[in-house]
Amino acid sequence: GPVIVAVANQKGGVGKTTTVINLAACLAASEKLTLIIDLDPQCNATSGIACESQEEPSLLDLLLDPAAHPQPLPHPTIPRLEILTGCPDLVGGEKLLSEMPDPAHCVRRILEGLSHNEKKYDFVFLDCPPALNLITLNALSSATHLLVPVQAEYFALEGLTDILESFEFARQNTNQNLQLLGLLLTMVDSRTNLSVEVENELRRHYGDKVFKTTIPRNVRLSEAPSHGLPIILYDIWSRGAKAYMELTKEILNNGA
Amino acid sequence: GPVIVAVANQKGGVGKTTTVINLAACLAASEKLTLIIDLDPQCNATSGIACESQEEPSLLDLLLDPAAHPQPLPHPTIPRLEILTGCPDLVGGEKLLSEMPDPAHCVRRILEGLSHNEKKYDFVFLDCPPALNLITLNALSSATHLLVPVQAEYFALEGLTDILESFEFARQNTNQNLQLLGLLLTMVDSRTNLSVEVENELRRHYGDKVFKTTIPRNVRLSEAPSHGLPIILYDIWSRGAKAYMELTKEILNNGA
Ligand SMILES: Nc1ncnc2c1ncn2[C@@H]1O[C@H](COP(=O)(O)OP(=O)(O)OP(=O)(O)O)[C@@H](O)[C@H]1O
Ligand SMILES: Nc1ncnc2c1ncn2[C@@H]1O[C@H](COP(=O)(O)OP(=O)(O)OP(=O)(O)O)[C@@H](O)[C@H]1O
Ligand SMILES: [Mg+2]
Ligand SMILES: [Mg+2]
Repeated sequence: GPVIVAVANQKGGVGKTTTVINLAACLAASEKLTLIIDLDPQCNATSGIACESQEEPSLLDLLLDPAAHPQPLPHPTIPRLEILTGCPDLVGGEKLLSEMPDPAHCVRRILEGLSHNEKKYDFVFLDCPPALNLITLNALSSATHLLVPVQAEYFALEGLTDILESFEFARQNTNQNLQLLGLLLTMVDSRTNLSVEVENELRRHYGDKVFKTTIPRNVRLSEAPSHGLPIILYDIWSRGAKAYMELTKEILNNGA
Repeated sequence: GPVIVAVANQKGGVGKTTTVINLAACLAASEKLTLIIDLDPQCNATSGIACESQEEPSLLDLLLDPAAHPQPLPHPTIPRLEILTGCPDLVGGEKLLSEMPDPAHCVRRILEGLSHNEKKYDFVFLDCPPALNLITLNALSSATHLLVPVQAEYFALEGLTDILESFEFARQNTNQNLQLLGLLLTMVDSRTNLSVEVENELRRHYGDKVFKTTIPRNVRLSEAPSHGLPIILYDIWSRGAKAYMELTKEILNNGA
């Protein structure tokens, strides 16, 4: 089956959505059929690639209806990239999800529904909201792998133990096959002591769980979503594009 | 009574905690008795000023017990600054809060409990998690003012309508006296087109709801919390310190 990557961290603004969009686009450009599922009610992954939130059914409808047929939206211009668009109503959806039978596996049921389609995805990316809530638990409970973006800053480093505890919780309770794909340093600025210190600390503590590739702070990455484009279509020569291409190679070479 | 400022935005990493810590410290240094309440289970406002989360009672205990006596912690080195420290258990607390009578006013009850103490605060700051959840609704339902940090980036601008809708919802349902203190541009980098465009867009749409003062991207601001210090004690000559001092002046001159 597909490699299903939950991209999660309760710390806000660490580059979860940016990583989902750009990794997915690089893999689609590497002849891998790739699906994004936008589990964040902010819908940034959806708007960041110029898509509109689908209704009839919305993602919340799909989560609440085990028998629903999910219809991913093929991206209009990026081949082999599809998306199940985000739903703002997920904000109020926590309570509804919690009343479902087996509430931690609503996302898994959607993925099972997809497996009956004739299209076989190579990769699925789950963009998560900045919270250790039932939606993020759903992502951890249905993924094959977890990727944690870690901004090269103090608060982001501090919060890392929380998401790794949730990872362990999911492995022990709802998804024993969940693996850690890796910790990804983002917004790295090698000119600042803080960034260098955070990277050293992270590699000292977590060793080869940390990707060799790091993502530099690069304004082109933050400009790209306002044009609805992944970085490889917005500015292929930027340091941001090069970094996400390197990361793609590292992930494919690790055998995911 | 005190000016109670909810600092909220569901977009993650926009500078909510950084603004709470540094505005509160500047006001304490302006002879205003100031209290921080750390409503974010990440507890960044607590650790950012070198405090430990208090137990017996924890903040969650206080929220669930209307008759509890809140005991703010005076900061060990910063005069006139106190904090009700954060509680990691707030992650699971949503469900418990929702079962309370009048769940939107648990924070208000704490503030009413505080008003019986002989200490009369001039300012109270509520640091909110990156979500439009019951905790953030509690902050909006008990504050006199809302301050929205807006990072000078595309996704942050896009998400602004959501927090302003919640502001309207609170004014109409749970707190008719709630005022907008202002929209605060953060991490501004006047060398980039994106930042300049976001600022122009924001001022065009929201006019004088936007503070004249903007907070520049300044690495000293992100270094300070790793030393447990607000910026005016970490590096008073930095652009970050100057900006938060300017903002304090602007807020005091506006008559808050
Ligand atoms: N490497 C980078 N260099 C510069 N800007 C970046 C980089 N990565 C992300 N950004 C920008 O930083 C902001 C935060 O990134 P992003 O929205 O991807 O984080 P997130 O973790 O998904 O946030 P949230 O917690 O709100 O979901 C965005 O405005 C994004 O464009
Ligand atoms: N003006 C600034 N210049 C540089 N770095 C900043 C600035 N403001 C905040 N930061 C840093 O950016 C990161 C995000 O800021 P902060 O944690 O205050 O945002 P937040 O909105 O509270 O995040 P969350 O949504 O996770 O609660 C932190 O590492 C912080 O130190
Ligand atoms: Mg995101
Ligand atoms: Mg914060």
